[in-house]
Amino acid sequence: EHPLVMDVMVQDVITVKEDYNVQQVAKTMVDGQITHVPVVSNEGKLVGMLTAWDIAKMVAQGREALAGEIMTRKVLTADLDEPVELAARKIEKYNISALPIVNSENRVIGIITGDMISRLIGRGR
Amino acid sequence: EHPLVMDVMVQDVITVKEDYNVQQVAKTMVDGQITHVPVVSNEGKLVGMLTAWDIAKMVAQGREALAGEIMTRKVLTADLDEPVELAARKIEKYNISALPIVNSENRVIGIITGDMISRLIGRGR
Ligand SMILES: C[S@@+](CC[C@H](N)C(=O)[O-])C[C@H]1O[C@@H](n2cnc3c(N)ncnc32)[C@H](O)[C@@H]1O
Ligand SMILES: C[S@@+](CC[C@H](N)C(=O)[O-])C[C@H]1O[C@@H](n2cnc3c(N)ncnc32)[C@H](O)[C@@H]1O
Repeated sequence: EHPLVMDVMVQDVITVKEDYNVQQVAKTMVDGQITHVPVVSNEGKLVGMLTAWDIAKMVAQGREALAGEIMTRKVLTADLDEPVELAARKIEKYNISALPIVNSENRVIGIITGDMISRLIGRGR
Repeated sequence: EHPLVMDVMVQDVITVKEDYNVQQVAKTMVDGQITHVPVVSNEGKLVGMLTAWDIAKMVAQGREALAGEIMTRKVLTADLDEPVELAARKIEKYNISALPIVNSENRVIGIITGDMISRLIGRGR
């Protein structure tokens, strides 16, 4: 009855690299119908987070930049064996909508979003 | 034990008008730290929906346009007395993240998002 992050997260995570420009990041979101993309280094390690909201911020400021320049660097993550309730509280507390899951080598192995957690409610828990 | 949309939605809904340009829509999202804005007519009636994903789409295509030209016109909504479970299923089925609530005159009186619904899980239902 107490689902864990590993039971709800998706494992095929769409990511972007630091040298992507805003248009490439936006294309990645549109093609994937997603709004949250972890930014990874060439070795696949998590280095930042970008959302459609960050793209909106670039548009609002009329700026152009690379993913590495606009990403959020202090990324909040979730653990595989963390109760979903805890992940949901983190999402609420920090007003974010997604938490990547990384392994011991800091590689992205999953992502959980507020929308995925809300599905538990849709399925009667 | 069976929360209704009215128990979870927020009532102070930030909206945009059809004649806003993409930069004004983006500024509204950034200032409000939100990613979903219903589009309303001059009389305040719901005419469309715009999300940060739609902004990303404009960036991906290198286009400029007015809110009224890029908004989604067939807007899925929720009812005040609708069980949250039902709203959560709609969000999952259509891969969207927010449902506006309108009154009998089609004015926007609230909005519920997947993130708000996921908070119920964070609070142990
Ligand atoms: C404060 S939220 C508000 C809008 C919306 N809730 C969202 O997550 O996009 C937007 C900011 O949070 C950052 N963000 C999103 N997920 C994050 C995470 N897991 N860790 C750190 N920052 C994150 C984004 O990079 C963006 O700058
Ligand atoms: C298919 S979703 C995928 C990304 C993400 N889930 C989101 O909602 O932004 C994005 C599209 O859904 C549309 N959309 C979002 N909420 C909607 C709603 N309540 N009714 C109709 N369309 C909606 C947006 O205008 C956008 O074109």
